[in-house]
Amino acid sequence: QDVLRRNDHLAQHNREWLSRRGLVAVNFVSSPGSGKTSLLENVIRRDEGRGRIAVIQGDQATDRDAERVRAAGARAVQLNTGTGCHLDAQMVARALEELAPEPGTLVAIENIGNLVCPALFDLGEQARLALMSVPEGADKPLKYPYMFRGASLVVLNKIDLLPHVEFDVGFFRDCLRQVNPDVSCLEVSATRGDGLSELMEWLAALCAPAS
Amino acid sequence: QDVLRRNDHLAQHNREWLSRRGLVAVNFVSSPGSGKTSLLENVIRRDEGRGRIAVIQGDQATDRDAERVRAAGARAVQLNTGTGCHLDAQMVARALEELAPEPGTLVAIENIGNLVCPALFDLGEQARLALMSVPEGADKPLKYPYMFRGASLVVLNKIDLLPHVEFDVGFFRDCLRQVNPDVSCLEVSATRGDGLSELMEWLAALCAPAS
Ligand SMILES: Nc1nc2c(ncn2[C@@H]2O[C@H](COP(=O)(O)OP(=O)(O)OP(=O)(O)O)[C@@H](O)[C@H]2O)c(=O)[nH]1
Ligand SMILES: Nc1nc2c(ncn2[C@@H]2O[C@H](COP(=O)(O)OP(=O)(O)OP(=O)(O)O)[C@@H](O)[C@H]2O)c(=O)[nH]1
Ligand SMILES: [Mg+2]
Ligand SMILES: [Mg+2]
Repeated sequence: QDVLRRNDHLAQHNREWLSRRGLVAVNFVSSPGSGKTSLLENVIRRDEGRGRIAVIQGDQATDRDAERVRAAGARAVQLNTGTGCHLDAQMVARALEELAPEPGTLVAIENIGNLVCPALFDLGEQARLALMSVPEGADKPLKYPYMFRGASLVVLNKIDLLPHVEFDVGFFRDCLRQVNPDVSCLEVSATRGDGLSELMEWLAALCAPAS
Repeated sequence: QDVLRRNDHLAQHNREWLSRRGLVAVNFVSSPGSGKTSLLENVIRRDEGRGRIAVIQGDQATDRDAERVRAAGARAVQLNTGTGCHLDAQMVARALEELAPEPGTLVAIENIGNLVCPALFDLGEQARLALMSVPEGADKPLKYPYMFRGASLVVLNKIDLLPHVEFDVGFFRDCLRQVNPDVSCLEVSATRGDGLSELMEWLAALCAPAS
């Protein structure tokens, strides 16, 4: 409990650091391989080099995701946690100093692929985007409720695979409503492009008051 | 560190408890939705009611997976961890008492869907089966190395989806070889049935010395 209280305190520091500079941070969380990086690659490419997005990448190991994001056109800082299962506010504070984003930038924080632990660690973000993918199965909001309950937006990714798997979108939305009746849910395909303009609008609306 | 040392001590107790009774336990680990329960349902159905498999189910919430396993024909004890991100040896010790499996039974422990934390917690199992699914992407062994490094067997599930996603099986095997050169890897489809007889053989060989 002490760990969480200390983390919440540092998260508040991050939030103040960000709002003093006119910056908005979004914490992207999901299971491993749901498509966080693919989504970011797409969003960055649609920003067409205006440099309005910078990324903090969290992984146990490698800088593969930071490299993918840099290749798409955004600056990225890679955090490696080793056996650690989530990013925390202290790591993000150090990464923000290193990233030193320009005012008006959207700071996307891609958390460790983990549908459990990151739900407990506030990073100082203004919003938490929980991504889930169709192949994982429609019952996940019921089985991993804490992550979905704390989400500002839920994105259902890989809808291009709906014809090839058993996934009942209505049942998924029912499950989601049971754990978080207020959250909206966007259906997208990061590889095919479906739903990405709605996602861009949601991100732009988030940044609007800050600029 | 104390937590891990205490857990290892209890895990050793579990291992002795199991071997005194001629029981073999396998710890099934994966990301959320990789197909652990689907695989168990299939394995249980192929056992044709001989009752040689009993299951300890680990989830944050619900008993949905225990219900699926019971419907397939095996006894199951459901453990709910709340915000907890992994099963530990103490939980498993209590579940073993409750399950009271007959000698010669294979005890399948389905861990919380999480590719990170369960890698650190020995449950007293004889083998750890790490499942990964095609839609998650081929780079996961490099990005989540601890789980793959500690695996006795790696199972690549959902190979029926290979025609519909970008997944290079050769690259996946290269990544796996880099973090665990000794582990073998079975390619299966829990819903279509591919590779399941090899999996049954691997499980039977594990149980053979115990009976
Ligand atoms: N069919 C399909 N595949 C997708 C989609 N989005 C991502 N993928 C694939 O899913 C796999 C994982 O994507 P990533 O973007 O690496 O996922 P991630 O959530 O960033 O993964 P980690 O950071 O390792 O946890 C890759 O093989 C992608 O090509 C999609 O919309 N449809
Ligand atoms: N196409 C395809 N889908 C599969 C396969 N195996 C499982 N699934 C689907 O994958 C989804 C998740 O399967 P589960 O068996 O619930 O996965 P799990 O690992 O037990 O999930 P959690 O316990 O919630 O972490 C379900 O929609 C299954 O139908 C497979 O071989 N091929
Ligand atoms: Mg990623
Ligand atoms: Mg399951």
